[in-house]
Amino acid sequence: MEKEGRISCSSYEIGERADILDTKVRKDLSSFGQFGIAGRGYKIKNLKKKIEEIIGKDSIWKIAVIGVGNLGTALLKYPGFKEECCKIVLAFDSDPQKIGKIIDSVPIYDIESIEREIRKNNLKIGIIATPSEEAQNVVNRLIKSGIKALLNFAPVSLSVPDDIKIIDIDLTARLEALAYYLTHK
Amino acid sequence: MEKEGRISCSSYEIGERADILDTKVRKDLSSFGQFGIAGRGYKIKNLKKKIEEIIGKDSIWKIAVIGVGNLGTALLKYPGFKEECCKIVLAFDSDPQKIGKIIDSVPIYDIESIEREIRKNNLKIGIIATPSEEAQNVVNRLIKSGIKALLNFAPVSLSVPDDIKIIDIDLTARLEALAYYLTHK
Ligand SMILES: NC(=O)c1ccc[n+]([C@@H]2O[C@H](COP(=O)([O-])OP(=O)(O)OC[C@H]3O[C@@H](n4cnc5c(N)ncnc54)[C@H](O)[C@@H]3O)[C@@H](O)[C@H]2O)c1
Ligand SMILES: NC(=O)c1ccc[n+]([C@@H]2O[C@H](COP(=O)([O-])OP(=O)(O)OC[C@H]3O[C@@H](n4cnc5c(N)ncnc54)[C@H](O)[C@@H]3O)[C@@H](O)[C@H]2O)c1
Repeated sequence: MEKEGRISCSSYEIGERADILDTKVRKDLSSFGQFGIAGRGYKIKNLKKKIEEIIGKDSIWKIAVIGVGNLGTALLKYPGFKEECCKIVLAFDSDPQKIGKIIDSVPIYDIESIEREIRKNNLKIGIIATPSEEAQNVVNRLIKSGIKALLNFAPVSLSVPDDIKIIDIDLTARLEALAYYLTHK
Repeated sequence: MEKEGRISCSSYEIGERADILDTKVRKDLSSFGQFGIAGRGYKIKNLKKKIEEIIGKDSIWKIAVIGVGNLGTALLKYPGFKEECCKIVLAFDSDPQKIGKIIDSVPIYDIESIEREIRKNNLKIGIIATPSEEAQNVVNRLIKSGIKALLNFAPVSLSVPDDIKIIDIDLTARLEALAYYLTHK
């Protein structure tokens, strides 16, 4: 929104962009203190600064990608990550043809060294881009190495302990939402 | 949930899995008639049948993917689509080395033939997997061809008319949510 030259916005607009209810936006933001003006929304510059404080923007989170196939390669090249909170620093694969390569300055390690490399670099976030049948085993090894949060692309439901946060990227649900919109237009 | 052998579930559990508020689940489902039991949730078998009716499961939505690079290729091979509501039937690219190829039985056409092929196959849903700088131009051509709903992967904000539904897959927002979770654990 800032790039569009706007000065202020409402919780409704924030919710709309982030695909969450405006009541949830107001609830979440209000737990960090009062910085919106009732009825007139939030000053975008203040909001951006406040959000950066909240998610600890000053610290960049280092991330590992597991599985460097079509999707994993697209993730290593994704420009969207470079300026934000997070940076992909390591990748792992089981294919000897890929191990030892470097994509967009990210080295690809052998999956067998995952415990050592994750601990050495003190990583907390992992992205799963392996085939579904490998995903649970890979997640178990990541959690043993100290990973606390996961972004999962494999179309499989993964079981993790309660203190581990996992977000599934479920394309089928998104497409069904589009189909629902078209059926009820 | 059905695959896990469950018989019933609550709106809270549905919301949890789909990453939306349970109040929104109850509100959305109740607008299709009464089929939950107050206090005891929904019978999963009834719910599944009801949802299939709602999104018009009997009709499979045909989809076009624009941009067959790393991400586009992963989408053509994605097993998650095959059994559900939607099926990728066409792909488009501007690279002569890719045009005319077939990936997982999906033919890749020249982007220049996009209007003719989209109209001929009466497609309504498109997936954008091109570089950001190409996305707006591609979207304009898709809308001219009759596309009504879009799933956008390019990290750019696209402008579309009000009657067009667009869902952005914003990985940065997902990673910030994981970073937020870790900062406030
Ligand atoms: N949710 C989505 O948006 C979406 C979209 C497309 C694909 N996918 C899913 O993402 C995953 C990857 O898709 P793809 O097209 O890149 O597949 P791919 O076959 O091209 O890549 C998989 C990679 O994982 C590696 N691998 C296999 N076992 C491994 C292990 N134990 N440890 C480390 N690496 C291992 C392979 O060597 C390969 O490089 C699949 O599960 C697919 O279903 C999800
Ligand atoms: N949101 C996400 O989850 C996510 C993840 C990774 C990548 N991305 C984004 O997805 C897009 C694709 O990423 P990638 O790694 O596959 O890139 P890529 O460069 O590998 O693929 C791009 C493809 O688009 C084709 N193309 C270029 N201009 C075109 C046009 N006018 N019409 C049709 N095809 C055209 C190219 O020939 C190429 O095959 C990028 O915008 C990237 O930033 C998003």
